[in-house]
Amino acid sequence: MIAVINQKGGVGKTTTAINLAHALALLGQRVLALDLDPQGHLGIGLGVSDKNTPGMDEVLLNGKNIQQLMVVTRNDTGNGQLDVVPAGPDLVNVEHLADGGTQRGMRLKNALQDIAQSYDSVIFDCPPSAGLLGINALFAASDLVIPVSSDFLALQSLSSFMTTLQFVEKTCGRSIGKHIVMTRYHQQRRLAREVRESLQQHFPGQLTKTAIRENVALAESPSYGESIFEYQVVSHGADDYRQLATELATERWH
Amino acid sequence: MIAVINQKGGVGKTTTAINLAHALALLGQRVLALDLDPQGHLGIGLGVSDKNTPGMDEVLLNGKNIQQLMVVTRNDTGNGQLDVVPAGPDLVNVEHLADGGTQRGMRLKNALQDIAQSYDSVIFDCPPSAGLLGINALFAASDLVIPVSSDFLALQSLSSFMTTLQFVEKTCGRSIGKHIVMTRYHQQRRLAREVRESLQQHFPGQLTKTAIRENVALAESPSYGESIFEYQVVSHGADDYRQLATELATERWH
Ligand SMILES: Nc1ncnc2c1ncn2[C@@H]1O[C@H](COP(=O)(O)OP(=O)(O)OP(=O)(O)O)[C@@H](O)[C@H]1O
Ligand SMILES: Nc1ncnc2c1ncn2[C@@H]1O[C@H](COP(=O)(O)OP(=O)(O)OP(=O)(O)O)[C@@H](O)[C@H]1O
Ligand SMILES: [Mg+2]
Ligand SMILES: [Mg+2]
Repeated sequence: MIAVINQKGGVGKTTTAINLAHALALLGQRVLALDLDPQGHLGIGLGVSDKNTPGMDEVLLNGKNIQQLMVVTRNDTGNGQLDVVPAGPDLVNVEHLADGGTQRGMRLKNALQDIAQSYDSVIFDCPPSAGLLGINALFAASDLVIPVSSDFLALQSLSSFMTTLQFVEKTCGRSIGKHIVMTRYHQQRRLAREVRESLQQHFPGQLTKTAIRENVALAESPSYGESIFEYQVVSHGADDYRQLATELATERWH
Repeated sequence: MIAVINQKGGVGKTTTAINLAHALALLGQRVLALDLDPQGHLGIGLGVSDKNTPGMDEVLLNGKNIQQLMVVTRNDTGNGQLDVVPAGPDLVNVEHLADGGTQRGMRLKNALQDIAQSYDSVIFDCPPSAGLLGINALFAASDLVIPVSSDFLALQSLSSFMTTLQFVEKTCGRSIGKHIVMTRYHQQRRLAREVRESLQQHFPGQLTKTAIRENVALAESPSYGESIFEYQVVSHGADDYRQLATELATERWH
């Protein structure tokens, strides 16, 4: 259960969720990608173009079965498979759920229990905020992939996010795997190298070796509803996400 | 009253709020910059490095006077001046204010009434979400500066944001000036040019002539608590924000 999460905006959560999910499927895994962001960008980027298609909103608000809301299946991935549940038009209402005690933070975890054994990896794309959707993701996740764009402000919000995480782990009495992934990496920029050194220093053992380089093809592919592997398989973007999937699948999951 | 707003993350709201505020001060205006994002990046980028410094949290939660929470003043700007109110450590609690009817959306507007005449421009930096802080900004603003990064997903969330805006304007019975600013513009990228054409087509008259080009100095300057004009005044970033301030100040405010 992998949450792609970071309260900082525009650090590449959706880009990472889309392309890591497909890369894992191309390695032969059965993968489910869930869109937890009311903006619905994971769904759009994987080909669910109709914003009115129901999805995680029905699961989290009305308790429907995830199996029923699945929309897109890619079976063209060897032994692997990639299924998608889009956000749905009403997902924003999760943030307004009345204070019913702790249960409202557990809805995703509960909804995943039935389907967990059908998949090797379940990946959730999270919104850029610290609200109830993100909390559902944290309670349901065994591992976090934390994209960090290669700049100062992203580094700043990471430290407060890690502090929040420690608090959640203590409260839940369990530890969650943390995998920090640098994104939009510019090899020639001193700033990018300084941010990497700072991450290696403050979070030893949690920073992935793979960094995702800046590559315009990654920005173009969502407009075709395709992952980088469908849009431009010969590209730095495809190489980096394939390498990241291999690194995470072979070495790092909790 | 200018809200720098967009629910999409990482499109350059904070970078724009910081540098537009200082550019207007350098043109001779008295400017107040308010941080409405619990992440507190506007404050950090303008030199308020202590995250525990109280600010907009005290104003919006406890009704304190904005004048009392002002922290940083730049008086080195000719006839202009730039004052800053940081977010403060408790601002996230605004999102959890109990449903007290419409008043909780009006707190910022009310707080600004006393100080409005002391400033030529008040600029608020908003968080990447559609919550109560953003709503306070919308009810208080006369103009919106809407940064849009030069890629497809930013274009996607703009159209849903503009729909939300129309609804707010109809409900409030007033119209708010809208100024779309392209950010992180790469002149050589076909994607950037296509996004610009699409914006010109769908939002005629609302797209600023000035686009802010990708310039690493803009990403570096917040780490020094400086605007681009203090960090590297000879740069594309400084040129573009100076030009944007001139364009907005001379032609466009409501
Ligand atoms: N490595 C990269 N190279 C080029 N463009 C990228 C890269 N990673 C992300 N982008 C582009 O940057 C923009 C922001 O990325 P993305 O939407 O994935 O971030 P996010 O963290 O999901 O944003 P949000 O906080 O709004 O959910 C997108 O348009 C995306 O296509
Ligand atoms: N024109 C630019 N050139 C280079 N880097 C830029 C430019 N504009 C913004 N950046 C960098 O991109 C990152 C995101 O920008 P910024 O934090 O201003 O966006 P934001 O919309 O305020 O994000 P959030 O949604 O998290 O509040 C920052 O590290 C910033 O320094
Ligand atoms: Mg996203
Ligand atoms: Mg910001």
